[in-house]
This record gives sequence, structure tokens and C-alpha cells, in this order.
Amino acid sequence: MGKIYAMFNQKGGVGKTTTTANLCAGIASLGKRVLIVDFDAQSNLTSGLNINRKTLKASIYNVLTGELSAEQAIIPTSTENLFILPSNIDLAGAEVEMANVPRRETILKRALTGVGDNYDYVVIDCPPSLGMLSINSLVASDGVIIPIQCEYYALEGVSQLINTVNLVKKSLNAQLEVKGVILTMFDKRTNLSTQIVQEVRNYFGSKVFNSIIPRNVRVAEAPSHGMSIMQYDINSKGARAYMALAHEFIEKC
Amino acid sequence: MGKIYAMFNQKGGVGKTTTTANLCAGIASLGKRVLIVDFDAQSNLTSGLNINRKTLKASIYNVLTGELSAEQAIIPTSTENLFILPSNIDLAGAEVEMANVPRRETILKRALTGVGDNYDYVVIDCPPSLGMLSINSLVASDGVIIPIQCEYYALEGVSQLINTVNLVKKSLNAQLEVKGVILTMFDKRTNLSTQIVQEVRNYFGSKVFNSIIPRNVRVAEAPSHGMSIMQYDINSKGARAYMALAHEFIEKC
Ligand SMILES: Nc1ncnc2c1ncn2[C@@H]1O[C@H](COP(=O)(O)OP(=O)(O)OP(=O)(O)O)[C@@H](O)[C@H]1O
Ligand SMILES: Nc1ncnc2c1ncn2[C@@H]1O[C@H](COP(=O)(O)OP(=O)(O)OP(=O)(O)O)[C@@H](O)[C@H]1O
Ligand SMILES: [Mg+2]
Ligand SMILES: [Mg+2]
Repeated sequence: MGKIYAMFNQKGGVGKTTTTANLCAGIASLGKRVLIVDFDAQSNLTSGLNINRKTLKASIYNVLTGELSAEQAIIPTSTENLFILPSNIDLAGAEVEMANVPRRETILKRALTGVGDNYDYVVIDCPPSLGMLSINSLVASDGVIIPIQCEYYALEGVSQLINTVNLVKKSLNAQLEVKGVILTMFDKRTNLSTQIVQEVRNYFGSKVFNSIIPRNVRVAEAPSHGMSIMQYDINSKGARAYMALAHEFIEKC
Repeated sequence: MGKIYAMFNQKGGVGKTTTTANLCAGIASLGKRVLIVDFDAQSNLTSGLNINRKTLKASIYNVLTGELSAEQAIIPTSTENLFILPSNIDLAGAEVEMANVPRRETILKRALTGVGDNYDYVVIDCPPSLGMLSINSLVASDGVIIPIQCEYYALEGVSQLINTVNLVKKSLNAQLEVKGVILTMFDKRTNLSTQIVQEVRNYFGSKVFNSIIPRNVRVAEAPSHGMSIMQYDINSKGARAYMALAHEFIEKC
């Protein structure tokens, strides 16, 4: 029974999508079967892996409405062992539509029932908000993985993030825990990055993965070619860091 | 009567808050009276200018509920001529609370009625979403300023952004227009940045401001000291770029 993890941080642009795509492509290349769920209406995860959002026959939205099962919407990616439940703009309406539905917090959890049986890991890419989509992800998950950009504003939002996780744990999902924290876009030339790493390690202790993801332009280029960083440039600093993280992740999660 | 502008882009981490703080501090230093409105529950704009969110007597949330007028919540910043309507975590609940209120799209517009008379410019820092808070900002504004990070995912979301602006223009705010596009975090060492600049200029033409904001670590450091980039390091590449943008903005807007 594969565990379900939410890649979550309400701060924008911290590397949620980039880490979901590259960490999971890395884990898949090590022989694990992985499902990634694009739960953001921006659908960056879907387009960054070369899937055309406009020609999709089915997306996560059709699964939320109950029109289709998760299996019917899941498609393979160009990376072996890596599958995706894609999203498109239809998801933008879901947040408002969910507001008046009974048991609205558990819509995704119910939609993903049993899906974990077919995969070693399921990872949900969350939007940058504390709205109903993010709450749904936290309720559907066994644990939270928190990407934190090595910059000031990203650190500021951590206490709000932890409050949200604890609220969901108390009232909606008792098993929810912070599974791990990933440091992203580390720039060794700046003091700011080093200070942030120190503060994050003080706050989260051993939950912080040892593998730190450096800022690396090849990582930012890869999605414009519809590839993971491993496919785009396996020798880049970014690919090596994500592969090290993939090994560490399999050990710990 | 000062114009009201929404600093808007649903993509996360593109420089909305950083540009609101530094552009407006720049304009204020040129003698214009400027009000910035922190309309994001993350309240990065408020904390980045050294205002303690936890000890605030009043915030934008109290203005939305009608408890206080905007004037009662506005406070000065450490930059002369620059004033802020601050936010704190209370705003996180507003999005859900607004869902069931009549005329929910015009709550902010009504709360800001007449505020423009006391300032040359009012700029609203928006959250990274297409939810009710962002819709309210677009309805309350005369124009939209779109910061675009010089990276692939930021470009991907532009058509969704324009669709949203056009929807609001058609049904809720006929005068809304794209006032300008600001290119942020430009890195001259990478082809990616140069390609993105080209594509944005092709798409938006003369609406793109000539002054491009470079990626500059001093810009990322300034908020950790509670300062604008001008206060923190007036000689930095970032401060010079934002001052050039401030001059251009006053000419065009
Ligand atoms: N290690 C890295 N090195 C360089 N650029 C990176 C790295 N990780 C992410 N980026 C770039 O930073 C930007 C933000 O990353 P990404 O879109 O993955 O963040 P996000 O948290 O998913 O954003 P959102 O909050 O909008 O969902 C993207 O343009 C991405 O290409
Ligand atoms: N010109 C720049 N050079 C270097 N770093 C920058 C620059 N502009 C912004 N940053 C940094 O990039 C990160 C994202 O910027 P910012 O938080 O302003 O974006 P945002 O669009 O407001 O994010 P959100 O979507 O979460 O509201 C911050 O850590 C900020 O300090
Ligand atoms: Mg994302
Ligand atoms: Mg912001």
C-alpha cells in the first residue's frame, strides 16, 4: 500500500512543482512505481512533463466530480514507472464549487481511495494557497513534504504552514505528519541561503533531508523542453541533487 | 484622484510583493504619495517593511468586515510618502467567508471608496491565486500591473491570467485594463531569461516597461532587514533598476 504525500507550501514559487516532477522522476528511475497528482489549476506539473493540457480527455477535475475514476484519468509519462493524474483549467472552478458540497474536505481522499495500492508512492502537487484544494490534499495524505526555498519570505510563512497542518491533523486527518522538509534553490554564494538553511534545521531538526537542491538554471530550463531534469541533463548539479534526494527519500519514506 | 492598480499574477513567487514594496518606495522617494494594500494572508508586504503583524491594532480584514474604515487601518512606513494598509492571518478566513456574502466581488472596492483621493497611487499586492481575494482586487482597480518572472512556468500562466482579467472586465469592471508588464528576476547569464523577455515583448508589445528588474541577492536580503531595497542598498543593481522603473511608471501611469 503506497503512501500518499502532499507537496505543500502556501508560499508561492518555492519549488513545489519542480520538486514533485524531479524527485518523483528520480524515484521512478530507481525502479519504484510513482503516481503524481497535479492539484493546481496552473497545471505546471502536467505541461512541464510534455502533456498537452488542452487535448486531455480526462483530468483530476473529472475525478473530483465523480464522472470518472482515478484509474480512468491516470496516464503514463515519458519516464518509465512514473504516472500522472493531470490537471487543466477546469480545476480553477473546483475551489468555489467545493464550498457548498457536503463533506467538502474529503472529496479528494474519497476520489483517491484504493489508488495507493497500485503504486509505491503517490505525491500531490499543491497550489500556493490555504484554500479548499490544499485542505483536500492534506486530508487525503499520510504525510506532508514541505519544500522551502532558501530565501527570507519562504521562512516567514513556515509557522502559518505548521498551524494549518496541525489544524487538519486535529479535526480532519489524525495520521497526518510532517514527513520531511526539502531545501530548494540554495545558492552557496549568498549568506542569505546559508542563514536560511541554519534556521530551517534549527526549526525542523532531523526532518530536513540532507540532500539540498541548489539553484541551477538547467532545472529551470527542463520544463520548457517537457522533461524532467534527469532527461534534460543528467550530469547537471540539479539532476545529481535530485537523484541523491531520491535515494534518501526511498530510505526514509 | 489617484489611480488604483492591482499587482497581480496567479503564478507564485514571481515578485509581486517585492515589486509592490520597491516600486512604490521608489515612487514615494520621488515625492508622490503612495498607498500600498497588503491583500495576501501571507502578509509578506507588511512584514517586509518592518511592521509587526502580531501587534497590529487594525488590518485590511477589519476594513473588509466594515468594522473600521480604510483610514483607520492605514499606517505610515519608514519611507516618507509611503503608507500601508497592512494584513495579517485574519485575512486567511476572508476567502471562505466571502463566498456566501451578497455582492461579494465588490467588497474591497466599496471598502476603498474615496481612499484614492488622498494618494497619487494605490497599489494592491495580490495573493497567488484566482480566488475571491484576487477577483476583489481586480474589481477594485483601474488597471492591472503584471510582474512576470523571466522563467518558463511564469510564461505558461499568462494566457490564464489574461482570461481572468478579461472575464472581470466583461462582467464586473468595464474600465479594467492591463496597465503594464514588469519583467523580474532577469538573469543575463542565461538564455532562458533572454528568450522569455523576447516572448513577453512579442505578446504584450509596448505595455512592457523598458526597465527590467535583474535577479539581485540584495533585493532578496532587504526584507529580512525590514527595508525597501533603496533603504538597504541604494547602490545595488536592484535599487537602481527599481528607481528607473519608478521614473518610468510616473511617466506612463
Ligand atoms: N533548483 C532550482 N534551480 C533553478 N530554478 C528553479 C529551481 N527549482 C525551481 N526553479 C524555478 O523556480 C520557479 C518556481 O518553481 P516552481 O514553479 O516549481 O514553484 P512552485 O512552488 O510550484 O510555484 P507555485 O507556488 O506557483 O505553484 C520556476 O520557474 C522553476 O523553474
Ligand atoms: N529581483 C530579485 N532578485 C532576487 N530575488 C528576488 C527578486 N525579486 C524577488 N526576489 C525573491 O524571490 C522570492 C519571490 O518573490 P516575492 O515573494 O516578491 O514573489 P510573490 O509573487 O509576491 O510571491 P507569492 O506568489 O508567494 O505572493 C522572494 O524570496 C524574493 O525575495
Ligand atoms: Mg507549482
Ligand atoms: Mg507575495
